[in-house]
Amino acid sequence: FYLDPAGKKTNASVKKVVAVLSGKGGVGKSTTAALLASGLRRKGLQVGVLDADVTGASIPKLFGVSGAVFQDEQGKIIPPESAGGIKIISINLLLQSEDDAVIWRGPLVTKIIKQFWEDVKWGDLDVLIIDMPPGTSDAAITVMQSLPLNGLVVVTTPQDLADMVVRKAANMALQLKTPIVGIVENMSYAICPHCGEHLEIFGPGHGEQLARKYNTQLLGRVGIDPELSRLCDAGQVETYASQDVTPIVE
Amino acid sequence: FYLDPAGKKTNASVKKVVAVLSGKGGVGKSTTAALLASGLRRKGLQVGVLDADVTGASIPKLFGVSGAVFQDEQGKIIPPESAGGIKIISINLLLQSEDDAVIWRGPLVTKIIKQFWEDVKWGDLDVLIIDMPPGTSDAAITVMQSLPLNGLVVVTTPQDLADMVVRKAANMALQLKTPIVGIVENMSYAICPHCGEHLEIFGPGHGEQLARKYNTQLLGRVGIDPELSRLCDAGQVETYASQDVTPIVE
Ligand SMILES: Nc1ncnc2c1ncn2[C@@H]1O[C@H](COP(=O)(O)OP(=O)(O)O)[C@@H](O)[C@H]1O
Ligand SMILES: Nc1ncnc2c1ncn2[C@@H]1O[C@H](COP(=O)(O)OP(=O)(O)O)[C@@H](O)[C@H]1O
Ligand SMILES: [Zn+2]
Repeated sequence: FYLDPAGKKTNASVKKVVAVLSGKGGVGKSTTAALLASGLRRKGLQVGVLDADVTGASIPKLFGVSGAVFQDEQGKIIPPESAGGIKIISINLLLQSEDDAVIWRGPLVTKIIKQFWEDVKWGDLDVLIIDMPPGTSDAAITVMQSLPLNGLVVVTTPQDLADMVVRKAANMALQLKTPIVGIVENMSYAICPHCGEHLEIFGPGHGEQLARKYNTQLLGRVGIDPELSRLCDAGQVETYASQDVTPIVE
Repeated sequence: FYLDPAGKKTNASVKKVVAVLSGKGGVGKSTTAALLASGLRRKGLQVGVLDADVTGASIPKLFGVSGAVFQDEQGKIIPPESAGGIKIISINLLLQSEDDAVIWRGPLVTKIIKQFWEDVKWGDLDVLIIDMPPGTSDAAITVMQSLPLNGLVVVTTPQDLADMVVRKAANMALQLKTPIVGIVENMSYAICPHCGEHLEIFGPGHGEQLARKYNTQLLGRVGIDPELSRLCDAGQVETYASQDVTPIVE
């Protein structure tokens, strides 16, 4: 490690760090982070995922990764790998059971996120993806202030209500001078399995306007796909392929 | 105020305090809290809503309440009322603009929640509903440890992933000895506007199993209704009436 001009601990073997953020819960941050990581891995890159959602961790379940986490002789944590070779670290890998409650106040949340960045043996990575929790409290502040982020991918859904809370997170990024790489609009539409019609269940989307407001691009619009939800629940998010996702990875 | 046997500050004029919780974001906690408050108000009860989601507040938007908040001569905060007469307090009422980021670490989040309970002039209330943020960190710990909760309504959605994170919050409630009044399963189904078919977009639900696991009852299953999402975005959640919601209010 060495300190960069902003005083953040940087790791020379990790080329790029990108956080997936939204402020609002349930919009599909973890799913988007997992699809992004899987897409980059399919292109042959070395990829890692750091689950910064300490009290609501879901990355290990998405990738079907479980079991004990080991340390090397120097005490560095060895991150388990997914079926596709993505390195993963999450609090859920350190719990007795995945549904154990993590009842931690801010300082402990901050400490574990710093440990995931500094004490995990990431090795040579092209990209490290950070899955952020909802809200703009300790976890988000710690990641934006202590990790050398190259950029943020902001995830939203079509509802105005979601849009308002997502703008809070985007405004935080502006205040903490973290660049926004692009916007992903998720759950933009669903297709009726009976009659094939295109349904805008949560109304018309605002991804386009949000991207213009923050001077960035709309990376893609992802439809609600029961197949994706099924693969997520089955720990096989890496096997999902859809043309909605390809432009996001580019 | 006086201190109850558990050392919590209780307010004699507030008969019951119920928190709406899920652990997972985006499952419809704020929407369920708003529907519950509106249903109880329609039955003639005096109702208040305390928005404990400090960094992702959405209660004022759901009820169409905005504008300045005043204090009386003793410095007590006078909560604005919704069109239907529900008293509301939220950080969003104290910000310049509803999409301002609230970049606060745990101690400040804790302080404002305690102030919302102790320094707001609630008057005589039959029920105070607390809308909880996602996660099991500072806000959830503060509410369960410092407010005299009568019970929790836990909201979930059909995906396994949501179910796992919701169980974390339910396990927290067990550890902090807070009774669970019931489970609400939201987004259980959608109805195709073209062919009228019943679609389980996020798969079959687990609300029934979750209720059995925590020895409580399933209060109701609410379908995805674009009309509800539209009314929420328009600040008119109080005008939504559906037979999915009536059993929850009972
Ligand atoms: N496009 C989609 N189609 C179907 N299901 C989705 C989609 N995006 C997300 N989901 C499901 O919705 C739930 C919430 O997504 P998640 O990624 O956990 O959101 P967040 O991380 O923002 O809380 C998960 O169960 C996931 O499987
Ligand atoms: N049953 C439903 N039908 C349609 N839209 C819904 C439903 N429940 C919630 N929503 C919408 O989904 C979004 C997320 O709901 P919200 O109550 O904010 O969840 P949470 O408080 O758990 O984050 C909101 O925009 C809301 O309007
Ligand atoms: Zn149809």
